[in-house]
Amino acid sequence: NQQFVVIGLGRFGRAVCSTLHGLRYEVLAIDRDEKLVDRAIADRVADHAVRLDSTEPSALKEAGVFEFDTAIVAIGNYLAESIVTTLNLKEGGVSQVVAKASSATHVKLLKKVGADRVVFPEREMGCELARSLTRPRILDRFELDPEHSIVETIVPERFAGKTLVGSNIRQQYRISVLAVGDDETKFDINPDPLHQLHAGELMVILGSNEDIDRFTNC
Amino acid sequence: NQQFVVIGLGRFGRAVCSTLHGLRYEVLAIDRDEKLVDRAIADRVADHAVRLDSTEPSALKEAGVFEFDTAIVAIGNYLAESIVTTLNLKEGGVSQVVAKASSATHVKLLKKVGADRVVFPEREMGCELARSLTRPRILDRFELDPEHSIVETIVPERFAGKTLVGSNIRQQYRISVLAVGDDETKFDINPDPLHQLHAGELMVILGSNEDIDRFTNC
Ligand SMILES: Nc1ncnc2c1ncn2[C@@H]1O[C@H](COP(=O)(O)OP(=O)(O)OP(=O)(O)O)[C@@H](O)[C@H]1O
Ligand SMILES: Nc1ncnc2c1ncn2[C@@H]1O[C@H](COP(=O)(O)OP(=O)(O)OP(=O)(O)O)[C@@H](O)[C@H]1O
Repeated sequence: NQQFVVIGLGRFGRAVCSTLHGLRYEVLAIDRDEKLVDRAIADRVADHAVRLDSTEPSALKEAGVFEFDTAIVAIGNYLAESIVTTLNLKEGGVSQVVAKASSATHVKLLKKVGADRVVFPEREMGCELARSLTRPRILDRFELDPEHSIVETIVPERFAGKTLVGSNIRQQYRISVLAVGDDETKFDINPDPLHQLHAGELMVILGSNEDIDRFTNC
Repeated sequence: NQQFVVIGLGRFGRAVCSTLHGLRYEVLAIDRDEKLVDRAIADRVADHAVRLDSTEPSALKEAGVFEFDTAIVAIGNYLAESIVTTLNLKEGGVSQVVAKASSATHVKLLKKVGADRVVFPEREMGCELARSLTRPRILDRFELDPEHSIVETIVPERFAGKTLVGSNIRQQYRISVLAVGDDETKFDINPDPLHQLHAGELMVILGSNEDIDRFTNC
């Protein structure tokens, strides 16, 4: 079964630990700050937690870190520590190393030392937020490919009162309605063509981005 | 057309500005640090940028901030500034205020002062990363509701060489295959039942989470 080691117990690192631990995966939490190590144990966000300096290969080796298949380097603000730790993990044979970056330069450096994946939460969430704010009629979006998406949206007012088949959505917009529902907790998947749409109802649709825009905006 | 004001030009705030600006929306960027205001103009991440202290309602009013429909408070580490700014915006009549939090307590306080939406990038991306690492066969996931999802995954080896209809996926797993493709840039949406699946091919499927797990894991 998959085991994870998380180095750095800031907010990001702790969130990674607690989610993995909640999903019942084995997590080894590491930080050089004793307080954070103790807190991780006390709050039960990991099975094991060790205080060590991850820039020291021998310390990592002794703690068995090189036996893990996946390591997450959650050290954002200490550039040198983050880079050296990532290098140590790759040289120690950890097959998948994910590292958190805190700047565009940091992203480049992490890739240079072999990080398999780099995340930059502030920037990535800033972009995601901006995109979700510019499509208010679209509540959530899944990109199938650059031209097609599945989106969750609200029934446009002009269809309120019509049945699915009567609204002619597939013919007019080349869009398939995958689900309808009054709230996200009870979607009717693959709904009956005679289902009557009402104002404020949620719908999940699949189509080209262009057709989706036409459908939601006009 | 929608206009946005972003207060706080840290990494998150700048990413919000630059994404909105790139999508051709009007953005007013604000910070109390003159250097960051100048840099926003120089880097063209906003149409307008103003230096002001957002804890001062008169300064916000004078700059026309209360005329915006959406404001993003991107002040993470200064708790008081973030809370007071959010309160000022809601009292000044801004209809949608999104604020960035830097701790669980910060999240609560922002909601108390009326933030319409709160984002906590480090924690949210930590959870998202942990989830994506524990489902390596699932490349991307869209939750339709708590029990059903649409996921992008790789054709399980046992189906390689079979046609879609011949693989009997719908009957055995109650899963519909929405698309197949060799890479994310050219999905075949609503594929032909006679399409032959091959190893390494991507597929987008819809079903209950339980059935998806059975399908991807056994
Ligand atoms: N060499 C090291 N060995 C082990 N832990 C380290 C090392 N260097 C830094 N850390 C730890 O990494 C943790 C996270 O670092 P830092 O606070 O810079 O990250 P951050 O990315 O800003 O945090 P957040 O996730 O809250 O945004 C700190 O708790 C720090 O003690
Ligand atoms: N009262 C204020 N008025 C205007 N700008 C402010 C005010 N208080 C703080 N700021 C600005 O908010 C910006 C972001 O603040 P801070 O650096 O704490 O956020 P952060 O969330 O840590 O940033 P990042 O997005 O990089 O993670 C800073 O550039 C700061 O100058």
